Amino acid sequence: EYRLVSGIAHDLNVAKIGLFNVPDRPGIAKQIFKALADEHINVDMIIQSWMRDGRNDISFTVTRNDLHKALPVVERVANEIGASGVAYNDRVAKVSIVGAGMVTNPGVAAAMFEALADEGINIEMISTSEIKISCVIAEDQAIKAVRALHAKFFEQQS
Amino acid sequence: EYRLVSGIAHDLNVAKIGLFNVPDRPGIAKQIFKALADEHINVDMIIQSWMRDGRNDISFTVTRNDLHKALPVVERVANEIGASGVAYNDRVAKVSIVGAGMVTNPGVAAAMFEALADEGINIEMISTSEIKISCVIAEDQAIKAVRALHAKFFEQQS
Ligand SMILES: C[C@@H](O)[C@H](N)C(=O)O
Ligand SMILES: C[C@@H](O)[C@H](N)C(=O)O
Repeated sequence: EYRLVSGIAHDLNVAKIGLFNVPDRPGIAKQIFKALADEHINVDMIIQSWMRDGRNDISFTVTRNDLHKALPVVERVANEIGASGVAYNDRVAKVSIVGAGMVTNPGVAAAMFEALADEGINIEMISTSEIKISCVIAEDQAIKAVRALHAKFFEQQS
Repeated sequence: EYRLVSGIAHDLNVAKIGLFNVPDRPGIAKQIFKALADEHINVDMIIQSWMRDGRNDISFTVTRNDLHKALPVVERVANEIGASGVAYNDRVAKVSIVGAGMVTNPGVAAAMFEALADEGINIEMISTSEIKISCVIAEDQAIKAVRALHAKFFEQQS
């Protein structure tokens, strides 16, 4: 089951930004990310989950060095679209497991979450694709997380 | 700028499930996805955004045929962990753009959201990785979305 995982990646150069209660109507995501693109700000993970009462939260990650450039842009757009607020945190890290065909094996994501849970590591954001599962966690848990994922996927006989 | 996009994918065999107000502490994500894995339910996108007041929403997608198997599992776990509720929708589709190196070009995500916005298509969920940006939209918008993305990334001179 875990042979599908070919690698573990981590990135400490991560800051997360969240916009809260954005109107859930066409054109809002475009307005936010076009404003960031116009300032040549690289965005990594973009995460938007389920709508509530016509509103939604959108969060994304940037590099730490881009945070001071991204925040004024996000705050301006948050005002333009009538979001309720903006938050950020640059004391976070991203840990990922990578491997082709993971998605067709439901146990892989559960195993990753289990490895982090067993170390008492709280998962702040989750984003997945067919070949990659990424979790944003507190920066000071990154080393522990990478070790736990290594033990889970590469050292255990499973 | 748009030469980085090598393909457009769409998937109509998609249902989304959301768990609302789950406690934001270690082990919760593991409990949800281990229960699904134990029932051999394939999960595609897993999306968790920013925490609010110690609570969080987690949403994910399954195939339409797995929806009836997944819902009872999710409702049982939602009760065990004290989530405030569960919702689902099987009238959705996933559209994605794929291409190496997209993430380092901030204009690509904005262009995708713009192509959908210009057609009046509302984006219900967003998940990205380095090589893929996926949006969940209403099922009846899928064909229009694929055409708009094709025109944006493969027909325009940009
Ligand atoms: C919230 C935001 O994603 C909105 N639904 C849009 O389509 O732009
Ligand atoms: C909400 C859920 O992701 C929780 N933070 C966990 O670590 O499991």
